[in-house]
Amino acid sequence: ANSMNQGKVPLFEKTRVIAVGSGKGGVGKSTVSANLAVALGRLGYKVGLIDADVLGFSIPRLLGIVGERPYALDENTILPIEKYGIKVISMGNFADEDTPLIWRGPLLGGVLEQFMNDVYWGNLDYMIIDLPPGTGDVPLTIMQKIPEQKFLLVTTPQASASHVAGRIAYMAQKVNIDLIGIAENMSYFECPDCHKKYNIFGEGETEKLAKELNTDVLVKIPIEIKIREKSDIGLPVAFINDPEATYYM
Amino acid sequence: ANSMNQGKVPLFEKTRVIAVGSGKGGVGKSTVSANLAVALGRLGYKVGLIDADVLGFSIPRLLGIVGERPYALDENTILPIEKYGIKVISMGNFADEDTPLIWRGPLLGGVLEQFMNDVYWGNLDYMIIDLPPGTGDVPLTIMQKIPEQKFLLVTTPQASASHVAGRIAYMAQKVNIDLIGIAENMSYFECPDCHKKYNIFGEGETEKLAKELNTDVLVKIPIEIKIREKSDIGLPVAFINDPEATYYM
Ligand SMILES: Nc1ncnc2c1ncn2[C@@H]1O[C@H](COP(=O)(O)OP(=O)(O)O)[C@@H](O)[C@H]1O
Ligand SMILES: Nc1ncnc2c1ncn2[C@@H]1O[C@H](COP(=O)(O)OP(=O)(O)O)[C@@H](O)[C@H]1O
Ligand SMILES: [Zn+2]
Repeated sequence: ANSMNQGKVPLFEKTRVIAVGSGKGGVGKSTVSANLAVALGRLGYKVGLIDADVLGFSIPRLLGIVGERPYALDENTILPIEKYGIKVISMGNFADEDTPLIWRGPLLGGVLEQFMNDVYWGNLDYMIIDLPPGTGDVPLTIMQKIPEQKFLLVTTPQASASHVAGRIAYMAQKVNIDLIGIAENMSYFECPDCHKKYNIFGEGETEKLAKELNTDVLVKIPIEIKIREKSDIGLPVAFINDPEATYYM
Repeated sequence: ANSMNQGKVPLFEKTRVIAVGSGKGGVGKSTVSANLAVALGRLGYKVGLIDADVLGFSIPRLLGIVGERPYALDENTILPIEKYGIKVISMGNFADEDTPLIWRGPLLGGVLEQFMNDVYWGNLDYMIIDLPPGTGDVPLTIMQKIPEQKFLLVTTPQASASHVAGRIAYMAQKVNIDLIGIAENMSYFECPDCHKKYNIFGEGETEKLAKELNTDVLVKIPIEIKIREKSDIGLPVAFINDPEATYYM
């Protein structure tokens, strides 16, 4: 496995690794990861995407690859799945979408080792890692294994969300991982009929968090019915020329 | 500790335990748990609430008890915090809201043991347990320790959400835990100006999931600005006589 991949070190030496995470689930972390990866692919970069949310995997559905099984080159090397111009691997490509994976902490680490060491990625410009929500075993292991990664925090505008979401950014700073910034998702909803804008989940909390973390709010992505519709049919908006795609570029 | 609490067994023998969970985070699980507990309290029941989301705790902010520390009766017994007519315990009452708790799987189990054994709950009619998202160590341990509990699944309407959220319900059924039903949250948004209703996150997927799990959709809670506003200031809507309170009763 390592000979194909020239071992883990070269993979991450030439490759810029961006971990996308949030202390809180359901903020849109996987949607941002998938669209960011596809957007970078459309700009001509060679991009890999690891779905590190081993128990709560959702990347296969967002990219329309539910049920696709990866090919094995030999018993130690697997080929990632290719879709929308990027290379992807997820636990969802080894298990049924509705089956609960009842695993304990130590086993999860083993799967991630394989995603990083036994997948033949080739020479990548970017590797996007969609972290599981929270500050548990997996995000910590990945931060310790790849110290040169950058971290992108995703949150929604609620005060109750930004406090929980922000915890992982404090964790990243404790282990000297650079924070790229914060992507605020579901910032407002514009009524398709009367075009009034509503800050359903509030506003201003993300700016407070950015100040405390000494970083910037990079983008504010509105609640868009089209983003959800396309997610549900496995077509990330970043792949089509729609106006929604610009948030992720 | 056990003498005060007459040990774990009596606590859960007379008490109806409802675990509120979801395979996916950010669906409104903690908001449903907090409001359900407060609503049962207003109906005259003696209610306890355990925030079992040890790393991603959010109950203290939803109930306005951030920073409140529980009293210790002796070195083995702690008193829960009382607010809005219910008794509550959360990791957030032992740690700072913004500090990342960097813990590995086995330590989390120890904290939950303490929440169940070393807290003096008295005689409760209901115990609500707000589970962490996902199908990892903690939900599994709680299901194995309290086999007579009932399980309430919370999801949002998106296809991508219901598949991930549903995984924990399949897990509950595997370990013979009764499923009470499904609470769908953020079902639609009614524009405050033109009063048009939008299924921002789609519809119909929760009914499909309920059919597969052989259970019912108990309630559909709309996206309400007031639910979020009150959550952010620590006042659950179920405690006030507003129309939003009826969803949780
Ligand atoms: N800006 C948005 N507008 C509308 N729906 C969104 C938006 N971002 C995410 N979603 C939807 O919300 C759900 C949760 O997003 P997901 O990326 O799975 O969150 P996480 O990875 O943080 O759990 C998905 O069904 C997705 O389609
Ligand atoms: N029906 C609703 N309408 C508007 N906001 C809601 C609703 N339900 C939950 N929220 C908000 O969404 C955020 C996430 O809810 P939370 O209960 O913390 O989710 P979970 O426990 O599943 O992670 C909270 O800030 C809460 O205020
Ligand atoms: Zn309108």
